[in-house]
This record gives sequence, C-alpha cells and structure tokens, in this order.
Amino acid sequence: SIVLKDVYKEYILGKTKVEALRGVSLEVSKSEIISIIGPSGSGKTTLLNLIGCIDVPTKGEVIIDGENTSTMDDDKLTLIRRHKIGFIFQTFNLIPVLTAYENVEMPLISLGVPKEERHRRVIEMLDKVGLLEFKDHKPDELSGGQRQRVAIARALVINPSIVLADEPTANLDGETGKKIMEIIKTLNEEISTTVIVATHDPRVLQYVERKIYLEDGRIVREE
Amino acid sequence: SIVLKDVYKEYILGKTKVEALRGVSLEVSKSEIISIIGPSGSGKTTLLNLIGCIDVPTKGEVIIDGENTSTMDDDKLTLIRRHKIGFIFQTFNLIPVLTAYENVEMPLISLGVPKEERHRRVIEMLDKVGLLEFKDHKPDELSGGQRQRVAIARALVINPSIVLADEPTANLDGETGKKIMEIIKTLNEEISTTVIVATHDPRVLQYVERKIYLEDGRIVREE
Ligand SMILES: Nc1ncnc2c1ncn2[C@@H]1O[C@H](COP(=O)(O)OP(=O)(O)OP(=O)(O)O)[C@@H](O)[C@H]1O
Ligand SMILES: Nc1ncnc2c1ncn2[C@@H]1O[C@H](COP(=O)(O)OP(=O)(O)OP(=O)(O)O)[C@@H](O)[C@H]1O
Ligand SMILES: [Mg+2]
Ligand SMILES: [Mg+2]
Repeated sequence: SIVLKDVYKEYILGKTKVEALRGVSLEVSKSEIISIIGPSGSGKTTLLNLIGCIDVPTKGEVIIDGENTSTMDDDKLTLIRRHKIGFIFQTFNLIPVLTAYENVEMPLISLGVPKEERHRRVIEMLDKVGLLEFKDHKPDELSGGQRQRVAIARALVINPSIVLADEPTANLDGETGKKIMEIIKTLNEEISTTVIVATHDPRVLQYVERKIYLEDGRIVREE
Repeated sequence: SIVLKDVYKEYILGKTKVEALRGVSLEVSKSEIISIIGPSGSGKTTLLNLIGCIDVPTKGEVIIDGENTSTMDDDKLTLIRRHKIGFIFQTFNLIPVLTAYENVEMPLISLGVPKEERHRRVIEMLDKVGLLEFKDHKPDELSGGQRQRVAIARALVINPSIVLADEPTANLDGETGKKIMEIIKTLNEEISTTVIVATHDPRVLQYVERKIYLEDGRIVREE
C-alpha cells in the first residue's frame, strides 16, 4: 500500500519558490487502480516522482508498504525502486546507445535474472507491446509511440508490485493505447499490482477504479 | 500550397530496410487545416519531416509553394524552414541551457527581428500559451505539458505561413489543448496559415477540415 501524509514539494529557482505540491494526503490500497487527473503543471509528475522514490518531499511523509521513504538513504531507495516499482516516465528516459531489446532487458540484469529467463521475458514483453519487429532499433530509430512502448515494456518486464505510469498513452493511437491498458489490467488481476496513472486521456479512465483530481499542487476532488 | 508526388522514405538499419513511406501523394491548398491520422509507427512524423524540409525523400517530390525541395541544397532548405515553417516537434527539441523565453526568442533572432519587437512578441506568445509565469524556467524546470507549450510558442511566434504540428496536445489536458488549437485556428483565419497536424487526439479533430489516414506508410483513406 502507499500512504502520503501532508506532503509538500518545493523547487527553488533563483529567488523564486515554486510550490509544486501543497499538502497532499492520499492512501492507495494494494491492487487498486487509480488515476491522477489535472491540468498541465498541476503536480502529477512531481507526485509520481515522490511515490516512486525518485525524489523526496520538502515536508511530510511518503510510506511504501509500511516503510517511511522520506528519511531513507539513497541505497535503500534504490532497492525499493529496483524491486517494487515499474515507472513509466513521461519523457521515457531510454538509454540512447542501447537497442529496444537492451533497454527492456536492463532492469532484469539489475535484479540478477539469469540470461535465458531474461531473453524469454524480454521477447514476450516486446511482443505484447507490438515491438518484436523493432527490437534491434535504437531510440532514435523509433517513432515517438514506439519509444513510449519501450519505456512501458521496460517498466512492466520486472512484474512490479507498483506501476507508476506518467501519461503512458500520450503518444499512442486509440488501439495501441487500449492494448497497453489491457496489459496493465492483466498484471493487476494476476499479481495484484497497484497502479497509479497520471493521465489526460479519457480512454485510460475506463480502466480506473478511483480518480484523484489535482489542481495547483492540491487534491481538489476524489471520485 | 504543398504537393507530394509519389513520395518514398526508406531507412537502412544494418542489413534491414524500413520503408517508412511507400508512395504517398498529397495536395494541401493554402490556408487548409488538415490532419494526418494513423497508428503508432505508420509514418506521420516521417511525412511531416519531409514537408518541413528536415529530411529528403528517398524517391518522389516534395513541392512547397511551387519549389521542388527534394533537390535543394541545405542552405536553401534552411531558408525555407526559417521563413515559412513553424514546426512543433513530437519530442519538442528545446535547447536545455536556454530558458523558456530564450527558446521562444531564438527563431526571431535568426530572422533579424529587432530587440524591442522580439521582446513584445515573445511575451505575447508566452502569455497566450499560459506560460508567462514560467518564462525564466529552463526545460528541466518545467512540466511535460509546459515544455510542449514552449515548443508550440516557439513555432508560432514567427507567424509562419505553414504550421506542422506533430502531436501538439499529447501532453496537455483538454482545456489547455483547446487553448492551443484556438491559437492555431486564429493564425489560420488572420494570416491564412496552412496547418498540418499529426494527432491521436479526437479533440483536435474538431478544428480540422480534412482528414488523411495513414497506415504502414500509405494513405489508405481521406475524408
Ligand atoms: N532512423 C530510423 N531508422 C530506422 N527506422 C526508423 C527511423 N526513424 C523511424 N523509423 C521507423 O519508421 C516508421 C515510421 O516512423 P514515424 O516516426 O514516422 O511514425 P509515426 O506515425 O510518427 O508514429 P508515432 O505515432 O508513434 O509517433 C516506424 O516504424 C519507425 O520504427
Ligand atoms: N526543477 C524544477 N524547478 C522549478 N519548478 C519546477 C521544477 N520541476 C517542476 N517544476 C514546476 O512544478 C510544477 C508541477 O510540475 P509537474 O511536472 O509535476 O506537473 P504535471 O502535472 O506533471 O504537468 P504536465 O501535465 O504538464 O506533465 C510546474 O508548474 C513546474 O513548472
Ligand atoms: Mg507531467
Ligand atoms: Mg510520430
């Protein structure tokens, strides 16, 4: 489960202060599928980065499966990220010198998965997102939506217990976007993966059980 | 006007050949607003890159306002891009060391616009896309949708005669996306700008007069 207690995140820019999150409290139970909805700049990515242990709050607590991450050291945070969290980044963050195959394989190498099993799982995941034909392309030899699908495949290949998806269908047509949500839904049904999706895409919302509305760094509504 | 005559684009990847466009013919009249629709990987970005003189076809001709660009040298292509074309890239292509203000200002500097007029036009455009408050942020200090809006502002600030928009609302919520399309529509009404939008977003399509459907590098339907 994931608990946020009165979380603040500030960025300092020269003399100005940007308050990206202002007192966010939230509870997400194991195997829930929820979405974070809100205007551009409202704090969705910042919120996901805190839950994903990529960043730490200025104030308040982020508690993942009973552990308070806001006071952990970098090594501990790295372990949580590597083992529990599949993060689909808004800007993909692919490694430019590696092929699609190698990008997807990387987290399995970090987890010490043996070579044969890595190969089987990477091929299966690339096939699921429709990229088998493009496995040897580097990111700059792929379309925008193909890069997005490499980022998705890389996040999901570890069978994570938490998926954080930052606008995962932004560059995908309706059909392909639906295929991705079906994969995520199946993960949720088969291994109880908790899913938090930041999205502007109304088609994603049909898969979501609870909606959290963010505006100017605050939760303004839940349904 | 824009004319494509039997255009092919091939990429060579080691021993394999990727046929991104396979015999595309298209005519777009001055001040038309058209969209290119199609699945991820179908060739939309490749098509826009050819029209935008960022790349040249493997076969066939691209004719912009009566001039055949497929046989021009780089200097001539650069002149056309700088003076006529406002390109909103799918991957934004912002300069990381420049602020939002400076990124938007760059094309006006290239065109020799005097300092006072540059300032007035950059401020006006940043205001229109809702980013005035963020003008001194660098790209890594902006949200995904804010970066997208800097890319949009930079493309439109030159009052281009042709706008090529590659999924311009991918990272924007409905309200902000609508604001952007209104700006583009106004440009079309006031200075007869020709607009070609590659998009997956159904909300963009309400602004479009003609739809071109692309699949596997071919036009399969027009409406
Ligand atoms: N440099 C390259 N080398 C090899 N193949 C490439 C290269 N660039 C693009 N491709 C391939 O060409 C095809 C068309 O790519 P393009 O970027 O035009 O698609 P798209 O319609 O814009 O897709 P999306 O909606 O995902 O952005 C894709 O299958 C892609 O893998
Ligand atoms: N490093 C930074 N320095 C200063 N301000 C920042 C920084 N990173 C983000 N911000 C600001 O924090 C606010 C929230 O950003 P965030 O990326 O969380 O928004 P978002 O909801 O994901 O937006 P979008 O839908 O456009 O992706 C924005 O106004 C942004 O400009
Ligand atoms: Mg974001
Ligand atoms: Mg594209």
